[in-house]
Parts: sequence; C-alpha cells; structure tokens
Amino acid sequence: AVPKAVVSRLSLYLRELQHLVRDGNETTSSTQLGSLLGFTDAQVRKDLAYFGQFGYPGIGYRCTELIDAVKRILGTDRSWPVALVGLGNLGRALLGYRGFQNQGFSIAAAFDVDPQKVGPAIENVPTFHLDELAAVVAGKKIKLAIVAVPAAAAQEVADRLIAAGIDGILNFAPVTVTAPSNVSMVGVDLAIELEQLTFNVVNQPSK
Amino acid sequence: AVPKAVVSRLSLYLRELQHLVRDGNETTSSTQLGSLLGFTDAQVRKDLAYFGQFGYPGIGYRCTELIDAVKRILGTDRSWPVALVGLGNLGRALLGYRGFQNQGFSIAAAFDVDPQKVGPAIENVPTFHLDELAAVVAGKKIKLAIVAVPAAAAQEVADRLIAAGIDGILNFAPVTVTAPSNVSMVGVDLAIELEQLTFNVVNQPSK
Ligand SMILES: NC(=O)c1ccc[n+]([C@@H]2O[C@H](COP(=O)([O-])OP(=O)(O)OC[C@H]3O[C@@H](n4cnc5c(N)ncnc54)[C@H](O)[C@@H]3O)[C@@H](O)[C@H]2O)c1
Ligand SMILES: NC(=O)c1ccc[n+]([C@@H]2O[C@H](COP(=O)([O-])OP(=O)(O)OC[C@H]3O[C@@H](n4cnc5c(N)ncnc54)[C@H](O)[C@@H]3O)[C@@H](O)[C@H]2O)c1
Repeated sequence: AVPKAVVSRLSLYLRELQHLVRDGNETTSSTQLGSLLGFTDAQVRKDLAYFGQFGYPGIGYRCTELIDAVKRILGTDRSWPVALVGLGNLGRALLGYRGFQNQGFSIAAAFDVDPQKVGPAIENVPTFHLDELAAVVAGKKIKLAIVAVPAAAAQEVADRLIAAGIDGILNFAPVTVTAPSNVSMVGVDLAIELEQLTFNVVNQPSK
Repeated sequence: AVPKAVVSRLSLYLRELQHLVRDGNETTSSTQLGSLLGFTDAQVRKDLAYFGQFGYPGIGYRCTELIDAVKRILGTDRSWPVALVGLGNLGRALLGYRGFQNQGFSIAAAFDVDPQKVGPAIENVPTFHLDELAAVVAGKKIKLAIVAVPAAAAQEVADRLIAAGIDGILNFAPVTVTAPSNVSMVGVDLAIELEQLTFNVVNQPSK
C-alpha cells in the first residue's frame, strides 16, 4: 500500500508543477521540484518511483507530461461531482472555496436538515433536504461526499451516504466515523495543522 | 530536520493514546497503536525514535507518560492563545470548533475589516478591527495566528501579523504567503484531502 504521506506529497508536486508551467517552464528536475517544496531530490524520486518512471535522461521531467501522470495517479484526470452535507459555517465556506474547482472537484449538491437552509441555490449549488439524498446522489452519479455536520449526526449521515452509493467521504466532524472497507473515509482535524505549527515554533531559533 | 509526515503522525498517536486512556488502558504497544491507525509497529517505533526512548521492556508504553512526552514534542504541553483573522464563513466555523480546545489551543481574539463583523464577541471570543491587531496581539501575548481572509488580502495580513510578533501562521487562503525564515508558515488546502480520497477510490476494488 502506498503511504498516505506519499499521496499528499504527490498533491504538492502537482501544484508546484502547475505553478512551473504557468511561469513558462517546460521541464524541471527532482532537485528543483523538491527544493521549491522543501524536500530532497531523493524524496521526490522515491515518491514517484512507486508509480513508474517519468524522467528523461539529460532532460529531467517534462512538466505537462508529469502533471498528466500525477493527475492520473491521484484520480483527478477526470472531474468529480461532490455531495456536501451540512450547510453551517463550515459547509458554506467549503461551498465557496475555489480551490476545489482548480483540481476538478465541484460540489454538485448540498444537503441539510434545517428547512431554512435548503431551497435557494448557494454559490450556484442546488440545495436539498437530506431526505432527497439518495435520489440526488443517484441522479447526479455522485461518488464523493463531504460531511460538515455536528458530531452527533456524523455517523448517521455517513451511513445514509454509503447507502446512497458514495465511495469516499471526507469527514470534518470531530468523531471517528466507521465505514465498510470498500468505502474510503478520510477525517480532517485542523488542530493537527496547528500542532505542526507549534512543533515548528518550539523547535526553531527564537526571533 | 524531522519530516512533516512524522510530526503529523505524532498528532495521530496523541489522539489515539487519549482514546486508549479514556477507554481505561494504562499501557499500549507500538503494534496496538499502529494497528488502530493503520500503521506498522515499525513505523510507530521509527517515528518515536526521532525524539527518544519511550518504551519499557516487557510493558510497552505507559499511555499517560507517552501522552505527556508527545505533547512536549509537539509543543502542546502548554496552552496557546491564537489570533484569527477573517470572520467570514471559514473564520466563524473555526471560531466554533471545539477540537482546538481539546489540544490546548484557544482563539483569544478575532479580527476583520468589515465593521459589521467586529464588536460583539462571537462564541465568547472578542472581536476587533484589524487596526487593533498589534495592540491586542502584544497585550494577550499571542504567538500563533490563523489567516482566513480572501487571497488578495492574505500576504498583507500575514505581514501585519509578523510585525505584531506572531511566530507561526496557519494560512487557509489559496495563495502562497511568504514569511521570514524564523516564522513558521503552514498552508492548508482542503482539495489535497479530496485527492487522498480520489486516490483511494480509484485504487480500491469497486463495490
Ligand atoms: N475538522 C475540523 O478541523 C473542523 C473545523 C471546524 C468545524 N468542524 C466541524 O464541522 C462541523 C460543522 O461545523 P459548523 O461550524 O459548520 O457547524 P454549524 O452548527 O454551523 O453547522 C452544522 C450544520 O449541519 C446541519 N445538520 C445537523 N444535522 C444534520 C443532518 N443530520 N444532516 C444534514 N445536516 C445536518 C445543521 O442544520 C447545520 O446547518 C462540526 O462537526 C464541527 O465540529 C471541524
Ligand atoms: N484552504 C482551504 O481548503 C479553504 C477552504 C475554504 C475556504 N478557504 C479560503 O479561506 C478564505 C476565507 O473563506 P470564506 O469562505 O470564509 O470567505 P468570506 O468571504 O466568507 O470571508 C472572508 C472574511 O475576511 C474578511 N477580510 C477581508 N479582507 C480582510 C483583511 N485585510 N483583514 C481582515 N479581514 C479581512 C472579510 O471581511 C470577510 O469577513 C478564502 O481565502 C478562501 O479561499 C480555504
């Protein structure tokens, strides 16, 4: 199995390659790619080696070619409609986030149980009561979902998403949500990002 | 330098250890800790070995002792006041998130430039206009900040935070924000989490 950390670094290589192309670079090297991100050239080559051979002797990597390869590996060489459940502060922030579109994700439908929050489209995304989940997910062939509901509702919402045909769930609720082994469950806890920060701050020379 | 992935895994070990203690476990092993999270026992020991020796022969790890050690490594053996800049949807979602408190982070002050959003406390957090940043950060001895403003405002906000004495910034805006080398800058792009999901979905056997 490919370690999660390798997949996350691939996402970072992809974005760096997209920047390089925007700045007019046709080729790059594991050294340049790594140094732009703070990784060694060896790390870059080791990560890519999980998936194949991508460099050209004497040239390095052709940027657009490597972008296509990485997108194919990550599965983002196609667009993905996403269901969002929970239209509170977090859900609305995710609805408006342009970063998803850049990588081929678009929130195709949003759900809530509060009748005040469903009805009018938000940021051009149609909103529905949770009761319409199965019908909308099937009709729009949605395979991915984001759960942004309170902790107490998260497992039940996940169960309904899985029953509706969802293959992967990104869970923001602060609770472990269980799923069958053929459904991918990724949990996000932004406190973990803050701990990355405190680790750096306590371990770096003070100002 | 300790790889970021190691630090992130430490955060996961910490949470798992906290669960184990809540469930009444006094000791654990690298095997148990790893299997609860999907890592090998070797990975767990390799990660901890960056920081010291924590196991007891014939016993394994004492949970509360290892929790204290990991918190000391991550820097969360003390509480950290945090400044939040940007009181839009994302900022308000972060203000209400209990997961931060669990690990010793508390949002001590929140800032915006929209006069309609500053004044009354939100979730018991005092709100201020950005003009009051330096005074409030100094007065409350804040060293960490979260940036949740639009991309166009992010660098300027970061510059002001650094000038005010902030040592570490968690940036949600979809733009690379630069900082001097003695300030830690961590960027969050939730699309990267979605790519972890698509990678899993395209690489797992279908239902
Ligand atoms: N992972 C993180 O780092 C992080 C950060 C911020 C918030 N959160 C979590 O994200 C979740 C949402 O946070 P928020 O600030 O937007 O909360 P919120 O209370 O503003 O919004 C929750 C929304 O979910 C809806 N809801 C409740 N039960 C539902 C159900 N069964 N089906 C569909 N919708 C339902 C509510 O009507 C509401 O609109 C919470 O669990 C919070 O703890 C996590
Ligand atoms: N990293 C991710 O995965 C992710 C996810 C969602 C949103 N975002 C980003 O987070 C940011 C906030 O998103 P949102 O949905 O809350 O946006 P929003 O428009 O609802 O809120 C932005 C807030 O920032 C305030 N603001 C603007 N300029 C400011 C300044 N100079 N100083 C202080 N406050 C200022 C505005 O008044 C507003 O209240 C955006 O950059 C968005 O792209 C990132």
